[in-house]
Amino acid sequence: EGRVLALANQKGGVGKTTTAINLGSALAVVGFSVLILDIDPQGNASTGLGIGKRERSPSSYDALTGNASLQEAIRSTPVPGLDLLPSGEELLGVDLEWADMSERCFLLRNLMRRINEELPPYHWILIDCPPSLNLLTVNAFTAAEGVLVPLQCEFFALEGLSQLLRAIENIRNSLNPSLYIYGVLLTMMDRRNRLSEQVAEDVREVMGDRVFSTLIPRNVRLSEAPSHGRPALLYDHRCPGSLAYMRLAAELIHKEQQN
Amino acid sequence: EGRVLALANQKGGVGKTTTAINLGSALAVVGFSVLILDIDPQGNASTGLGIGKRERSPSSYDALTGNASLQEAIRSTPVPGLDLLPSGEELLGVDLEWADMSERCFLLRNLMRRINEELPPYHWILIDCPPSLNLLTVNAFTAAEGVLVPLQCEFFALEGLSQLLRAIENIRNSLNPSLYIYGVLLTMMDRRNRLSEQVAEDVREVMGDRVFSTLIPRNVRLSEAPSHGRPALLYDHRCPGSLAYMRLAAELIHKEQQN
Ligand SMILES: Nc1ncnc2c1ncn2[C@@H]1O[C@H](COP(=O)(O)OP(=O)(O)OP(=O)(O)O)[C@@H](O)[C@H]1O
Ligand SMILES: Nc1ncnc2c1ncn2[C@@H]1O[C@H](COP(=O)(O)OP(=O)(O)OP(=O)(O)O)[C@@H](O)[C@H]1O
Ligand SMILES: [Mg+2]
Ligand SMILES: [Mg+2]
Repeated sequence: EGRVLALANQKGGVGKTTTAINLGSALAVVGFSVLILDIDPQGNASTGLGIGKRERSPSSYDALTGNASLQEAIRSTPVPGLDLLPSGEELLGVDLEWADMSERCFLLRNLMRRINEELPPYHWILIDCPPSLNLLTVNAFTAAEGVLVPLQCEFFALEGLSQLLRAIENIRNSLNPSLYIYGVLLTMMDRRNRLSEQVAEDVREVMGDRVFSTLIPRNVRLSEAPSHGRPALLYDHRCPGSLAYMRLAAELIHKEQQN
Repeated sequence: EGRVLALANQKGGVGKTTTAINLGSALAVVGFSVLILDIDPQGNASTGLGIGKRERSPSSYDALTGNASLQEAIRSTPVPGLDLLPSGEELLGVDLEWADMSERCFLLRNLMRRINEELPPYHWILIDCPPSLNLLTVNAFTAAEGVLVPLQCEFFALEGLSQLLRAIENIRNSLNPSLYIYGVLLTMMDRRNRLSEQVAEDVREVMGDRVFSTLIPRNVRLSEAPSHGRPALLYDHRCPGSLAYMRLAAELIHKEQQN
């Protein structure tokens, strides 16, 4: 069975989506079969992989509520070996809509079961979460085995880490006893800036070897690629951003081989 | 009566908190009395104004649920004339906790009434929202008269604008008929980067004169200041970030005088 990781951090704009798209692509180009689940109502991962707003029906909302076949809902992307379950706008209202459903925290876990039963196995499943500890992120924590935490090298992002760790601990003690921190990824690292280095040091002190040794530098090509509906690896495979995500993929593969 | 603005955008990391802190400070240093309401469970505005996690009780959560006196909950900050109602961690669970309350969308509006009745009037009240269109942001849209939309000059941020405009329109048609777009603020503008300029052009095309002429440049001093519990205006009043927020305050004051 493959690895199921939730890319989560309630701090906004830290690189969750950019990591889902580019790590997913890097793992796919070296031959793994990868699925990205976009459960953020913003749908940035879907846009960044070329699936426009009008092409998203059926969406992850339809799949979660059991109203769509997986064959229809899961799409291929411009990257061979990388599939996507696109986001749906209806995800915006689920906190209220599902409030009375006893299964509200397990809809994604149930969907995973269907994916495992009905589709050829994926080596990696990456879940792109919204910037919040809401019901959608709780669903991701219940369905995943590990959390990959993108962490921007900024002061506010460091501040939110303890709240995130507590939320993960709460889920471990209740809905998903096997949930753990798969790793912390330092993003938008700017070597020229003292604050960036300081935050990186502080995170390593707190999280030790759970911090990936691969650092993602601040690189404008990573933020340009989504406007072309392509991951950075296809848009500019030689840029520092693409190289960093290839290194990250290698680090994850090495980590898996050791276990 | 003063101006009540919600600083909102469901896209994460676009500068909502940085704008609340530094625009609030700039308006206060020129003599206005200003109140910042921190309703984001992350509590970044509270940290950035020097109110640590252990000093936040009673918090905005206690004030919203009617369990705290305003005199106790509203604090002064290092900036004369700028007060803060700090965030509380309990805000994390309100979507579910308040789901069955008929008043769930009006708690902040009710709190505003108390503020107007019990305290000397504020000229400006700025509400710092979480990166989500959840119940807390809906409360802000119901309590405020205008929405100030910080918009990062990045592709993904531009993509989320239409979703935000629709959400505001929905609130206008239901809970708050007088809600309007007070203005769109372009943030983290990097003149050297073609994408930044392109996004700024696209936003001006769509939003016309609702886009403030003041641009906030990318400036590392803005992200350093919060680690000292001070707004940039006190940390480094000569840096490009501080000057830009002083210009923004002047633009808002001028806009008010014209009306
Ligand atoms: N390493 C990087 N260098 C430069 N820009 C980056 C980098 N990583 C991400 N970005 C840009 O920064 C912005 C925030 O990144 P992204 O949207 O991936 O974060 P997120 O955590 O998914 O945001 P949200 O909380 O809204 O879901 C985007 O505009 C993205 O293109
Ligand atoms: N103009 C700027 N130049 C450089 N850094 C900035 C600027 N504005 C904000 N920042 C930094 O970028 C990060 C995101 O800004 P901020 O936290 O204010 O955004 P936000 O929209 O409030 O985020 P969230 O969605 O998590 O609430 C912070 O680390 C902040 O210090
Ligand atoms: Mg995202
Ligand atoms: Mg904020």
